[in-house]
Amino acid sequence: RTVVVAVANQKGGVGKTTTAVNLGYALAASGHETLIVDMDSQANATIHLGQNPLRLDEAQRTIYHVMLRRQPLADVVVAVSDSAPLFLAPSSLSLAAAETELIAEPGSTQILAEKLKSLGGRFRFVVIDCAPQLGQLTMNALGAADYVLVPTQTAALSMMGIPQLLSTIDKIQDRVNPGLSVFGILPTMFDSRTSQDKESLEELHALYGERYRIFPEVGQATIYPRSAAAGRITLEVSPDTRGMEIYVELAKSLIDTVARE
Amino acid sequence: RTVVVAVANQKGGVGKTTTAVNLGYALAASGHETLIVDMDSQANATIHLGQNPLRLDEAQRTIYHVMLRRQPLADVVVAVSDSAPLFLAPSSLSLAAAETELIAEPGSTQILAEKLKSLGGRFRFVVIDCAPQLGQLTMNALGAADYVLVPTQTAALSMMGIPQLLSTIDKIQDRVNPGLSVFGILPTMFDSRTSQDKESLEELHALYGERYRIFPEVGQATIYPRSAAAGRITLEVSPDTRGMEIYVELAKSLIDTVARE
Ligand SMILES: Nc1ncnc2c1ncn2[C@@H]1O[C@H](COP(=O)(O)OP(=O)(O)OP(=O)(O)O)[C@@H](O)[C@H]1O
Ligand SMILES: Nc1ncnc2c1ncn2[C@@H]1O[C@H](COP(=O)(O)OP(=O)(O)OP(=O)(O)O)[C@@H](O)[C@H]1O
Ligand SMILES: [Mg+2]
Ligand SMILES: [Mg+2]
Repeated sequence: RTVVVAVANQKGGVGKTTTAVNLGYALAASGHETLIVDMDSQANATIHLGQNPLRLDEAQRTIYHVMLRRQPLADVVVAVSDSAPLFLAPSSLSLAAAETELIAEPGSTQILAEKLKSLGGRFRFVVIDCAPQLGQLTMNALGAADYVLVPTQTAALSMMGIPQLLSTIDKIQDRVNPGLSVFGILPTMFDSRTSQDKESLEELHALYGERYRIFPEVGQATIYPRSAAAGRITLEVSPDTRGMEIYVELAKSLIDTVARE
Repeated sequence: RTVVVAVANQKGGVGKTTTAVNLGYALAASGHETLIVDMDSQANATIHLGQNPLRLDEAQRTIYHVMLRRQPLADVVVAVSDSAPLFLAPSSLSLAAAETELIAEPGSTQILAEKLKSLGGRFRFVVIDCAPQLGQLTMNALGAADYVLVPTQTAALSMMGIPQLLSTIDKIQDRVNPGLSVFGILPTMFDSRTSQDKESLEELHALYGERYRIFPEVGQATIYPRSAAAGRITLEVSPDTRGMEIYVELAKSLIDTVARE
């Protein structure tokens, strides 16, 4: 059985792509065939994994062509690691057109779910990187997912949007995907030297700690933007970086959760 | 004459809201009546300026109601500072519906420009905070603007999206708003201690420095998320913070540019 995790938060710059890439790698490194789906027309996960969105777009081998141009999903999947069974369904700028094109499609929020089914049981895990808005593409990710992981900075502006996201998840559960549940909230870019971040973290626990699992925070570290710039997976090139153990733990707890189902 | 500046970048978390709020305040503090328009359904500028999006939404006094429910723009404008003539046209979650509703409207990208004209010459400057996507709302901001200011982190993922933004600006210039021009690129959250940021900053200058103005970088400082959390304008509460002089300089150079027109 394939387990699908959507990494979503409509606030921008909270570490969605960084989390999807490193969690995906940690799952693959534990021996599970893992697919990352890049559902953001900025194609940041695609770039972070060393791929060239322009070239993939010209070859029509992107998730846009799968969703709206009848390209089989299996044909766009590329291997992105030498050390683990990690694969990518890449994105490109063409995906920006999908927001409007999808509206005209019947059952538009369930198209990604339909395409993922076409892969059968090839992957044990699918991790979906979402764009910073609750549009048709993110609805597709929530419509296809078993779990949602919500990264957030420990800052008021980032945390403000969480209630809207949780209520959107509730509606998707009620209307199209009853199997969807919140895996948890992941505090990112945490700077333990500032009282601001500590206060926000306490607030996060006070607001959501009873109902949802809040994972240990991923500390700030410059290796993240550095490895992204180099098109390399942080966990693959620098496994001892602060925070990496959080992504490894995250992968372990997902594997455990799934094993107990 | 009213000068309109859109603060845009489809990459998330690069400092758009922080820039719009502090630039807006710096313009108002130099004695010019200034309006900030929050064109993001996350309503971060609205929250940062101490307003309550939920209450404004119930009272139908938001930019959504102006754009699509015939509410006059003058009726939603609120004063947001005791020390300078700074005003806000607030946002709320309702604005999320605008992305799809606007598509059905004739000349949909020019609705904001039409509404701003209804204010006559009341404001000397209008600063528009954009959402992290190139959707209908950002198109409206570009359709109404004289200038575009592009904040970017000095990190590869943030800088990757700049070509797409510049080509979108070119299309808006050619098709609906010939008066639109790029005011410049503003590097934000710059950490001078890391070689990563210095290298990216050099790359930014190498890629764009000949064609566009690149402003001095705004340094990282924890006061920004702190003041946002308190619903206060950083420049108003803490004018001596690192980077504030950049926002003051930015305001001065905009005022000079406009004076020379
Ligand atoms: N723990 C961390 N420490 C320091 N920098 C980080 C960390 N996690 C992510 N970053 C950096 O912060 C920036 C934003 O992260 P990222 O792009 O993953 O966020 P996002 O939520 O995917 O953004 P968007 O909303 O645009 O999709 C990137 O430059 C990334 O390299
Ligand atoms: N110079 C700075 N130093 C440190 N933190 C900053 C700085 N500028 C902005 N921030 C913080 O970084 C976070 C992202 O900034 P902001 O919300 O302004 O970005 P944005 O581009 O508007 O995000 P979005 O794409 O979600 O609209 C906020 O928590 C903000 O307080
Ligand atoms: Mg991302
Ligand atoms: Mg913003």
